[in-house]
Amino acid sequence: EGILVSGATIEKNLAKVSMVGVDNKPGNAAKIFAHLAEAKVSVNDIIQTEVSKQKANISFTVNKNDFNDAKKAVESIKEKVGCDNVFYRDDIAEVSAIGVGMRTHYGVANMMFSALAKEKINIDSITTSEIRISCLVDKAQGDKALICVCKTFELDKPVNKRSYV
Amino acid sequence: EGILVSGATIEKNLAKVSMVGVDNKPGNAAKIFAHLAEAKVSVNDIIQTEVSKQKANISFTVNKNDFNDAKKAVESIKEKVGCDNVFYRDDIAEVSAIGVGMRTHYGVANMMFSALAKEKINIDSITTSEIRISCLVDKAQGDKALICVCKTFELDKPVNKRSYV
Ligand SMILES: C[C@@H](O)[C@H](N)C(=O)O
Ligand SMILES: C[C@@H](O)[C@H](N)C(=O)O
Repeated sequence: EGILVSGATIEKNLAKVSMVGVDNKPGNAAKIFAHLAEAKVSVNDIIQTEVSKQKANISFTVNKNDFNDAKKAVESIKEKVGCDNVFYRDDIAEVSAIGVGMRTHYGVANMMFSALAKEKINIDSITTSEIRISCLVDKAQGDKALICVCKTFELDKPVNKRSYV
Repeated sequence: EGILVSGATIEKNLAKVSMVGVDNKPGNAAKIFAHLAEAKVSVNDIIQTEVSKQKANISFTVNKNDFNDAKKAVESIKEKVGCDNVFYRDDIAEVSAIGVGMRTHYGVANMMFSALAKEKINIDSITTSEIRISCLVDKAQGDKALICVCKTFELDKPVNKRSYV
């Protein structure tokens, strides 16, 4: 079964909230996202990594127009969930490689990360699913990252002429 | 458009590697995953959160049978990417709610997190996509978490009888 990356996308109308060091105990994620739902903030991707038994980092992206509401909601809940630090960024772009069977192919992630590395593009966050691999990069490097992904997966060529399938 | 969660799954044959405090500069993600690819380790979900301009946390899940190879590969690369600390867990289970149009519905994430919170189930990591919301939980709570998700989204009832669509 070949790796078939069928497309690449870029989303620039995004902002990211990163909550560093949230208390890693039941109920805290629910509190944060209930607060955001009450503020009618529609959340895109949610990413949480565990830092230790005691702490976790939660970050999520929102539409730019929801950014101020998201900030207000997070500022009012951060103490209740023991969050050490929050930082906000709206200078980001999400570049994704889209395809089928992506998850089991470490090849795709590998190709994408090394292609961005060659172009000296920093990867701010990563999230993967069955159908896509998404990297948040600095907005100033968004277009360069998109072109880099298109070239890496030879998206300008017809499927039967690509060398990596 | 209603929220349609069409199913819930659990995956127990997983292990997780968490790299805390990797230097946040271009090329480091590529080094880690190239190393894993060389060791023929097939990576499932990859999650990276940005901790600051200087540091990022990268975690990923692998099949249990790849766990030892993953550990070896990570131990040999962690210094080269400035990683502060690595921890490994094989006592985890991934519980997912599957459906269409998940991403734009903060309602689904909200319902899932608060349902797990009510059952006092800790969420270790989170990753979302267009078609699923996945939480890693302690393996001992995996079955309880799966039942909790099925109940929350009324998966035992026919679609036209569910109260949350
Ligand atoms: C950090 C947060 O996700 C917490 N572990 C919870 O279960 O809600
Ligand atoms: C942490 C790692 O992802 C780094 N930012 C990179 O671009 O590779």
